[in-house]
Amino acid sequence: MIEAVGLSKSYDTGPSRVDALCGVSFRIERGEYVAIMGPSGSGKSTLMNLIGLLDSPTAGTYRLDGQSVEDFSDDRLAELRCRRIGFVFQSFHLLPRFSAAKNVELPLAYMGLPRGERRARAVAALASVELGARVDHRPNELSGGERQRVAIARSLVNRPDLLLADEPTGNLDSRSGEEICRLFGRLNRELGVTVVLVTHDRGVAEHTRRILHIRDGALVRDEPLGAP
Amino acid sequence: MIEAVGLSKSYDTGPSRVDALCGVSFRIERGEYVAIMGPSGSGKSTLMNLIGLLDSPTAGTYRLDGQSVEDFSDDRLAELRCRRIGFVFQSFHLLPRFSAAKNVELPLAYMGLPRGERRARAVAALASVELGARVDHRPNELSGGERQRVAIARSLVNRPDLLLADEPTGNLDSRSGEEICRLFGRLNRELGVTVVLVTHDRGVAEHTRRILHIRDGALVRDEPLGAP
Ligand SMILES: Nc1ncnc2c1ncn2[C@@H]1O[C@H](COP(=O)(O)OP(=O)(O)OP(=O)(O)O)[C@@H](O)[C@H]1O
Ligand SMILES: Nc1ncnc2c1ncn2[C@@H]1O[C@H](COP(=O)(O)OP(=O)(O)OP(=O)(O)O)[C@@H](O)[C@H]1O
Ligand SMILES: [Mg+2]
Ligand SMILES: [Mg+2]
Repeated sequence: MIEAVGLSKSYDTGPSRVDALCGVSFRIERGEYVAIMGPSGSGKSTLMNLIGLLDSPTAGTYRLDGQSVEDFSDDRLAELRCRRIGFVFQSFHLLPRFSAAKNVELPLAYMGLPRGERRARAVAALASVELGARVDHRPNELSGGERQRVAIARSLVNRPDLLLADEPTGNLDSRSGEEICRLFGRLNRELGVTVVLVTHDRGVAEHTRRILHIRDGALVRDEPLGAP
Repeated sequence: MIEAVGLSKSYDTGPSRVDALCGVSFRIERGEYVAIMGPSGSGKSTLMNLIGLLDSPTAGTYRLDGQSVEDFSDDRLAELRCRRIGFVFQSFHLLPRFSAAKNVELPLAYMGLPRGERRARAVAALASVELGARVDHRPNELSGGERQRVAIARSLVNRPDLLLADEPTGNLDSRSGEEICRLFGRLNRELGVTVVLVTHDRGVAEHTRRILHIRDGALVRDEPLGAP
């Protein structure tokens, strides 16, 4: 499903250049459940943005279902981002003037669903992350962990077949974090969703079946995990 | 130093009211090193905002050094927030148009220090959280963990005697998180800084000497930790 060959990404910041990713290569097949771990600043979010088509590499190729993303039209890219990929951002990116339900509904706006159906799906997604009692709260009326869970619910509402989650439990207590791990595990096992998540928590990573270790922009180790 | 008696905080959101804190009472003496733990949404950030004078209780009293905060003038409140208290926000609150160094310098603007001294202190604070190589990056040019560390550096730059940190390691890998724990531990032991931190990580809490457990807005357990 995902094939990265020599992926590199550099940023030009004022006088200096930051080489955030240097020649990363790997494959992720449909239905896999993968964790990405590594130190702060090692390039994990940069890699997730490339996988999620939110940014383009400075060098190297990235193929989604065998087709190189450089060959995709803007329309195709937009459609992939809306319909096939669900993304949980490390900093949530919720719209401050909208309620939790409206924020979760957002990805559905492009799918031509009637209003009642969009609201129903948003409320169901919020219930799946235990926020049924907060559907009408705005982000500044929510705790940090609640905002994180709204971001998770939003990533699920369009029923993606590829879920990318950048540190989805960083602001959650261990019990809520476990709930989210179980939710992702069910989506993977029961619905065949391909899940790639970045985490700093080894306990979270051990719910997956494979860990890609990143350090200083390079893939330093590909660790398969035994059956749990 | 800190005395809370029956602290309560409610929010009115549309038709409903959320009782975020219900009658919380405790004392924290000068030089203590305390952790606050509890489920997502249990009231920890709400409590931290009250302790840090960023919000006022709906009911109950809060005394800082024996004086009730209701009796403080606006000037006194502003001075306490700027000079005595350092606050690491759960969502960082960095100014997007300013570099890391300028963000860290901000609390010093009120202290009448010359420009060169402010810059020197900001750079030193960033070095103490291993961001010496990122001083001129803006927040959107930093990783999640780097932004968190900028927020930590900013909380230290005015040399507060009370440091309040709301989930300071949520976006950090275990090694960077340990570095931050060691830094806080040194500030506490060597400089006598009173440290109160919210964390979801039991490992981080075990660096402190006392854990206050919050659940559904109430203090349910006060746990002293043996000498490490
Ligand atoms: N401005 C507000 N209006 C309404 N409800 C609010 C507001 N701010 C917070 N809340 C609610 O108050 C409760 C406590 O929030 P708080 O931010 O203190 O939780 P927390 O313990 O810090 O959680 P987390 O671990 O997720 O950060 C939450 O259920 C939240 O939904
Ligand atoms: N727009 C940018 N301009 C310049 N440098 C950048 C930019 N975005 C990220 N960086 C740098 O690239 C490196 C990798 O960033 P990235 O966000 O991928 O790290 P990360 O592994 O996700 O870290 P964390 O665990 O802290 O979230 C960091 O050192 C960061 O400072
Ligand atoms: Mg990141
Ligand atoms: Mg909080």
